[in-house]
Amino acid sequence: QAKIIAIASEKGGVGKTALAVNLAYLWAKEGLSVLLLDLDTQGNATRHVGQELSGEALESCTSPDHRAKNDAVLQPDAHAFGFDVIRGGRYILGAVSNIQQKRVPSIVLRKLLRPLKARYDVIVIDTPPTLGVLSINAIVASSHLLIPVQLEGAALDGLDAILETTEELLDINPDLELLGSVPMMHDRRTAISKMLLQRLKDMDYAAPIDVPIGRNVSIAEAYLAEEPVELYAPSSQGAKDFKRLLKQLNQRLLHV
Amino acid sequence: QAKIIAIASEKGGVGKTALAVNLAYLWAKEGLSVLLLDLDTQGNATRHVGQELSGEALESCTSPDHRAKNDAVLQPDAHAFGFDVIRGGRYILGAVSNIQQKRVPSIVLRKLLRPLKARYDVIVIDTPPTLGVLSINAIVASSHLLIPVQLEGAALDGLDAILETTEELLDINPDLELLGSVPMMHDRRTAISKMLLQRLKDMDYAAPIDVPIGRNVSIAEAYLAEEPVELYAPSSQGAKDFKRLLKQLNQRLLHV
Ligand SMILES: Nc1ncnc2c1ncn2[C@@H]1O[C@H](COP(=O)(O)OP(=O)(O)OP(=O)(O)O)[C@@H](O)[C@H]1O
Ligand SMILES: Nc1ncnc2c1ncn2[C@@H]1O[C@H](COP(=O)(O)OP(=O)(O)OP(=O)(O)O)[C@@H](O)[C@H]1O
Ligand SMILES: [Mg+2]
Ligand SMILES: [Mg+2]
Repeated sequence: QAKIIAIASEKGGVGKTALAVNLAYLWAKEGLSVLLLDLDTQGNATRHVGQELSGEALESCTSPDHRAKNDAVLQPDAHAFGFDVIRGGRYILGAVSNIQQKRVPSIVLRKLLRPLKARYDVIVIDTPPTLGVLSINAIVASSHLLIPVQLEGAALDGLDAILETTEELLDINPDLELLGSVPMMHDRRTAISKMLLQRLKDMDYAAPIDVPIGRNVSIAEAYLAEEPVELYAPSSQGAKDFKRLLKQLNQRLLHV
Repeated sequence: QAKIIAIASEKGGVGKTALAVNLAYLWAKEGLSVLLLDLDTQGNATRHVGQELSGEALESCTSPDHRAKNDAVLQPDAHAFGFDVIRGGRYILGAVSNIQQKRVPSIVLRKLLRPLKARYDVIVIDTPPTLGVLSINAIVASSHLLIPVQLEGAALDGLDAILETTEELLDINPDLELLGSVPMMHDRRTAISKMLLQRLKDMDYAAPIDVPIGRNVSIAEAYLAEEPVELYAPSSQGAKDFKRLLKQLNQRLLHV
């Protein structure tokens, strides 16, 4: 049965999308059967893998219309770089209002993903910033939570906030495991980044990852090139950091 | 009557809070009467000016309770560095559900700000990422819109999205002016940042600002120090960039 990994943070611009796309690619490259679910109206993950924006898959599956209910089976609507994709984009807004009208909004995605769990080894979920209905749905639907933490000013404050929210959600998703808090955009030259990295390492309850993803221009360029950084710039520090991160995540996934 | 300036972007982590706090301070330093309204549940702007998180002011003013309605007058609940503050934080979530229950949710903030317009020269509104009910309320309540644009991968896509949304909102806020799109976190060493800066400059309909705010560690450190960068590191490049930006914004505010 698939491991379902939600990538979430309340804070914006911390690297959720970069993490989702690059991990999905690396797991697929290892031979795992992978699905990338883009829950963001901005559809950045969808763009990052060279696909047209949409969000229609989720919108029609959550539609209150009864005819739609019978074919309300969530299916991938794209394929890229060796993994399946359920695309994000504008139509996700329709899914948001559909979900808010259900009797128990927070478990809608979990139900929709159930039939897909048998088909994949890993389902990676990219979420929007601010812990709204989509992020809550993702966390409630998942077996594991991965929290990117930017090593800059506001990010450590935001970490406690998402950990508190997750605590409350253990009530409806008791099997959820905190896979880790991943230090993102680490600037090895600045004292502030080193200080925040150390502060994160001291927060054991946040399951900090030892391997930061350093700030590396290839990671940002790979987004514009619409490719995983491993393909765009395989010898870059960014590509190396993601491979080291994958190793540590795999260890945790196997033992935990 | 106050100029009400909404600082908004769908994309996360582009520098909305850094812009809101540093501009509020510089305008107050010029002798203007300034109010900073923090609409974010994360309350980063509130932390940035050394205040306790709250959000209660907005929550109680939007409460459906009739007794609260009679004293539903929005007032500053803090003062820092020469300007008034209406603090953000967890309680803003209560305001969100209160607002969603009103007959016309998008004009709630505009009504609440009306009595304050006579008391201030400038009201600066910091908003959360994703264009939800709070961001829409801010844009509908404002005379001017300032859009920070990060010179990195996904940011230029997001710019068209917020400009489209703003276009639709001109219907209920016909006097709204686009004050500008501000290039943020410009990395002068990378080709990608220069390329995106040029691309932004070619988008005249986005009213691009010529003066980018460069990526500068003092700006991030100032957040942790809970001070405007002009006080924290007055001779830093970050402090200089914000002062140059203020000059250009003042020109536009006087002519436009
Ligand atoms: N390690 C890194 N080094 C350099 N640039 C990065 C790095 N990680 C991400 N970026 C770039 O920084 C920007 C923000 O990252 P990203 O979009 O992944 O964050 P996000 O958390 O998904 O944002 P949002 O909250 O808006 O969804 C993007 O342009 C991305 O390409
Ligand atoms: N020009 C800059 N140089 C360096 N760091 C910056 C700069 N501008 C902002 N920062 C830092 O980058 C991080 C993100 O900026 P900020 O919080 O202002 O963005 P935001 O758009 O308000 O984010 P959110 O979408 O989560 O509200 C913060 O830690 C901030 O201190
Ligand atoms: Mg994203
Ligand atoms: Mg902010």
